[in-house]
Amino acid sequence: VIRLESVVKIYRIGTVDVPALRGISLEFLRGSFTAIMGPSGSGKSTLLNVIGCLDRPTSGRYFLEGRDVAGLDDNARSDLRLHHLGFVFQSFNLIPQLTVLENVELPLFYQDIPPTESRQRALEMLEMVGLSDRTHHRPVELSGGQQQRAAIARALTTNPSFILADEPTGNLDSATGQQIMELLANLHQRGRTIVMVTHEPDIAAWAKRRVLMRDGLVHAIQDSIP
Amino acid sequence: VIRLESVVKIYRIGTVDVPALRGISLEFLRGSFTAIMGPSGSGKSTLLNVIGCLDRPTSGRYFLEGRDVAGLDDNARSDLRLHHLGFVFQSFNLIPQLTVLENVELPLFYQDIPPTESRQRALEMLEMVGLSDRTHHRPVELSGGQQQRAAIARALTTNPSFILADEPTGNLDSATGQQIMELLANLHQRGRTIVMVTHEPDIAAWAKRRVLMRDGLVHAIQDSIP
Ligand SMILES: Nc1ncnc2c1ncn2[C@@H]1O[C@H](COP(=O)(O)OP(=O)(O)OP(=O)(O)O)[C@@H](O)[C@H]1O
Ligand SMILES: Nc1ncnc2c1ncn2[C@@H]1O[C@H](COP(=O)(O)OP(=O)(O)OP(=O)(O)O)[C@@H](O)[C@H]1O
Ligand SMILES: [Mg+2]
Ligand SMILES: [Mg+2]
Repeated sequence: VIRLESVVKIYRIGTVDVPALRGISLEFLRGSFTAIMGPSGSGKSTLLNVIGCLDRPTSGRYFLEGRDVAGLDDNARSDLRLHHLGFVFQSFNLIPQLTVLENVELPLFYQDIPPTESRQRALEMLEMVGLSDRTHHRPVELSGGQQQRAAIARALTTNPSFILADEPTGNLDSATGQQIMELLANLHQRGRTIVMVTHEPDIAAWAKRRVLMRDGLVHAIQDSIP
Repeated sequence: VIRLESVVKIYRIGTVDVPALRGISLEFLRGSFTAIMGPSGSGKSTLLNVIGCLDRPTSGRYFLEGRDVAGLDDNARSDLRLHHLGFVFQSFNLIPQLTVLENVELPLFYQDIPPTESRQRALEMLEMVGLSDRTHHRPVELSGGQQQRAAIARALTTNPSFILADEPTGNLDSATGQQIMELLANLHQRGRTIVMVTHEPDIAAWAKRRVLMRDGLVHAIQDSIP
């Protein structure tokens, strides 16, 4: 269960305040599949960053499985991210100097999984997203959609219970996008909790609930028609 | 007029050859508006890079307004890009250390336009894409869609006769995406030649012709139903 209470996030640029989140109260039940939509700049990525413990709220409270997360120190948060959260970034965030395979293995390496086992696991994930023939490429040698799929593979490699995906199909053609959504739907059916930001209604349709943001606030919540 | 004859592009990764383009012959008439679609990895960005003189073909010929471009040296190609081509990159390619305004002004600066005039022009473009209140932000302080719009503003700032856009709405919500497409349609009506890569059929519908790629080749060409 993920619970946010009156979460506010204000960025300070010089003397200007940018209120990215203006008071978000939301709950995500275990095993739920939620899509977050809204205009560019409405706070979707910021919300996901707070949920993913990548960013601290300016005020408000954030509970992850009952624990007050905002209060934890950086090491504890980093630990949470490593063991429970899989994050697909809007701009991929692959490490340029490492190959695709090394990028996907990295979280397992940090979890102290033995090298042969993490290599095996990473190769399985890369096969799942259709990148088996690109394992020794570096990110700059990949197409936009291939980089996106590598980022997805990396997020899923630790088999996390929470999957946070920011525009996971933004650079994918419809067919490949469908494959990725089937993968996510499958993980959802096996009990994972998924929060996905998307601007495409066809992709949002895969989720069971839609949260619409506007100007740093929750504007509406729609339960999908079964 | 843009003409490609049997253009081949092979990337070499160590000992492996990746044939990104396997023989492309295509023509783009002056004032045309073409959408390029196709699966992830099919060669769309590579094709756009060749057209935009950012990459040289391995073999084949490329004529821009009648001139054999592939034969030109780097300075001549760089000059072509600066004065005739506006390029919106799939991954934005904004300079992290510069503000949005400085990023958008940069091409004008390279054209030796006086500072007051280039600042004015850049501000106009930023207003057109809805970023007037983000001019002093740095790219990392922007949302994904805001970065995309800054990249679009920068491409259009020199009023280029050829606009090459790689997934220009990939990170934009539907409403903002429509605004950007109206902007491009307007430029097209005023005589610009536009080549746009997209994976979204709704966006491709704004173009007058659709080129479908598959595995580094042109698979089909569809003229749009008027
Ligand atoms: N710099 C590079 N070095 C090596 N291989 C490359 C390089 N750039 C692209 N490739 C390869 O060339 C192929 C075509 O890439 P390209 O970026 O043109 O695809 P795309 O159609 O734009 O895909 P997407 O829709 O995913 O953006 C891909 O298989 C990719 O791995
Ligand atoms: N690091 C930062 N510093 C300052 N301002 C920021 C920062 N990150 C985001 N912002 C601002 O916060 C607002 C919300 O950004 P956010 O990235 O959450 O939007 P978004 O809904 O994900 O947009 P998009 O759909 O374009 O990706 C934006 O107006 C942006 O300018
Ligand atoms: Mg975002
Ligand atoms: Mg591409």
